[in-house]
Amino acid sequence: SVSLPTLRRLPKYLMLLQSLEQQRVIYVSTTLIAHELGIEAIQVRKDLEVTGVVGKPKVGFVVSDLIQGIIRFLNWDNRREAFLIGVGALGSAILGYQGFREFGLDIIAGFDNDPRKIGKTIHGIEILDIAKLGNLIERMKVRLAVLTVPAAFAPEIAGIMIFSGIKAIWNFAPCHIKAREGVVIENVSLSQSLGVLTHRLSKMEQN
Amino acid sequence: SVSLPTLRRLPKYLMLLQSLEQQRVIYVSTTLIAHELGIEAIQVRKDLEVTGVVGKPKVGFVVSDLIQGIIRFLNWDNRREAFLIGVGALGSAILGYQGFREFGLDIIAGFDNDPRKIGKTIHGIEILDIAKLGNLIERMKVRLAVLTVPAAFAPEIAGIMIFSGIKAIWNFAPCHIKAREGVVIENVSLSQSLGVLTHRLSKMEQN
Ligand SMILES: NC(=O)c1ccc[n+]([C@@H]2O[C@H](COP(=O)([O-])OP(=O)(O)OC[C@H]3O[C@@H](n4cnc5c(N)ncnc54)[C@H](O)[C@@H]3O)[C@@H](O)[C@H]2O)c1
Ligand SMILES: NC(=O)c1ccc[n+]([C@@H]2O[C@H](COP(=O)([O-])OP(=O)(O)OC[C@H]3O[C@@H](n4cnc5c(N)ncnc54)[C@H](O)[C@@H]3O)[C@@H](O)[C@H]2O)c1
Repeated sequence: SVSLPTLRRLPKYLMLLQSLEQQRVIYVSTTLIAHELGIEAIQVRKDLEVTGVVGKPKVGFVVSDLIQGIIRFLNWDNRREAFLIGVGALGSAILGYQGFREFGLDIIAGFDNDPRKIGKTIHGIEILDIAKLGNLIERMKVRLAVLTVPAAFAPEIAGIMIFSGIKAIWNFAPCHIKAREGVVIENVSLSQSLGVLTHRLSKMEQN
Repeated sequence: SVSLPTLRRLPKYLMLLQSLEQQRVIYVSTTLIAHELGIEAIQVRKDLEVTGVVGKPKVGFVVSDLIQGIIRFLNWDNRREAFLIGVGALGSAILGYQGFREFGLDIIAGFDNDPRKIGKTIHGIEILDIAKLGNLIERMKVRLAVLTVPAAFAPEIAGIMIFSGIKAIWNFAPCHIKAREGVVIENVSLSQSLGVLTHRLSKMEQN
């Protein structure tokens, strides 16, 4: 099974490869990828091995093969229906964002407890009453949920969803959701990213 | 200088500690932190050393001391004025979000090129013409920028900002911004997070 650091680097390679493809570049070497992304060439080579794609000596990899290999490995060629819970500022931004569709994410309904939002359609997606969430997860066999409610409500809603059969939660609320057997919980921590930025900026200012 | 994995774990410790503080817990051991977050105790101990906060044998750390230590280390006790560029769905969500204020982030103006948005006030923050960005960065000595424009425009705008004196960019656009000497560029990659989720979900389904 793949290491987390490798797994996290793969979308970065994909982004570079897609931009090379747009520029009609046919072949790419690990050296170029390493140079463009500031990653050690030996690390790049090791990471790309997980895709099973093989390069040609002196020529390198076929860009489109590598793109397909990474997409398959990340399972982004598999369209997944998802529910989104908490259609506020962040939830609406995600509903409207087409960018995640190419990663297979297909949000088919939003849920909220605000009566002013229930029954509305936002970015073409209907907003339903949170009271129906568990039932609809079971009936429609939806396995992935995007959680964008305030932190206070996230753990309880996560529990309800898992009980109803959700297998993966993409959690944007700044709270810890207890890990469970057989459920993937991926926490998005923007504070983590901001912390890296502010720490590095302050270190730079001290020098 | 601190390792990136340690730096990225610190906000996670902070979140747990703040929740313990809310529950009026005075002392905490590395063992409890390790157990709650699923991290090795020896790793927790090593990470927390960077804060300079020392625990008492048998008692552990004073929760509030550890909170202050992490906040200082991440430089979150230092209020930083920031500009946000690209007041669309994601930019507006960030403008309205109070959550980053406790990390010192103080967005004092937004910028956009959409005439329907210029001159408006969103969540109490004025939206200015992007044409004024370079000038205002220089005059107001703003050092941090949040970049939420479409990927096609991000590298060019980053270049203009750096030329005018910006020292740190929090980039949400899915594109690579070239690293520069003396500038901190922190890329937020939600696709990276989604990739981890979809890969793990598909691995789980195969078993
Ligand atoms: N806005 C950002 O930039 C940002 C950044 C980082 C993290 N977050 C996190 O994302 C989450 C959403 O942030 P936001 O700014 O969109 O907040 P918001 O207040 O705009 O949206 C929250 C939404 O959740 C709904 N909601 C609240 N309680 C609910 C419940 N019990 N059941 C169903 N729906 C419920 C509300 O009606 C609202 O539509 C929060 O946890 C926040 O901390 C937001
Ligand atoms: N919405 C999401 O959930 C999400 C998730 C991940 C990444 N992103 C990324 O965040 C960025 C913003 O996404 P969004 O959904 O808010 O898009 P959006 O289209 O809603 O907002 C873009 C904003 O940028 C402004 N803009 C465009 N070109 C500009 C220029 N040259 N100068 C100044 N302003 C300009 C537009 O007028 C608009 O207000 C994009 O790069 C997107 O890929 C968004």
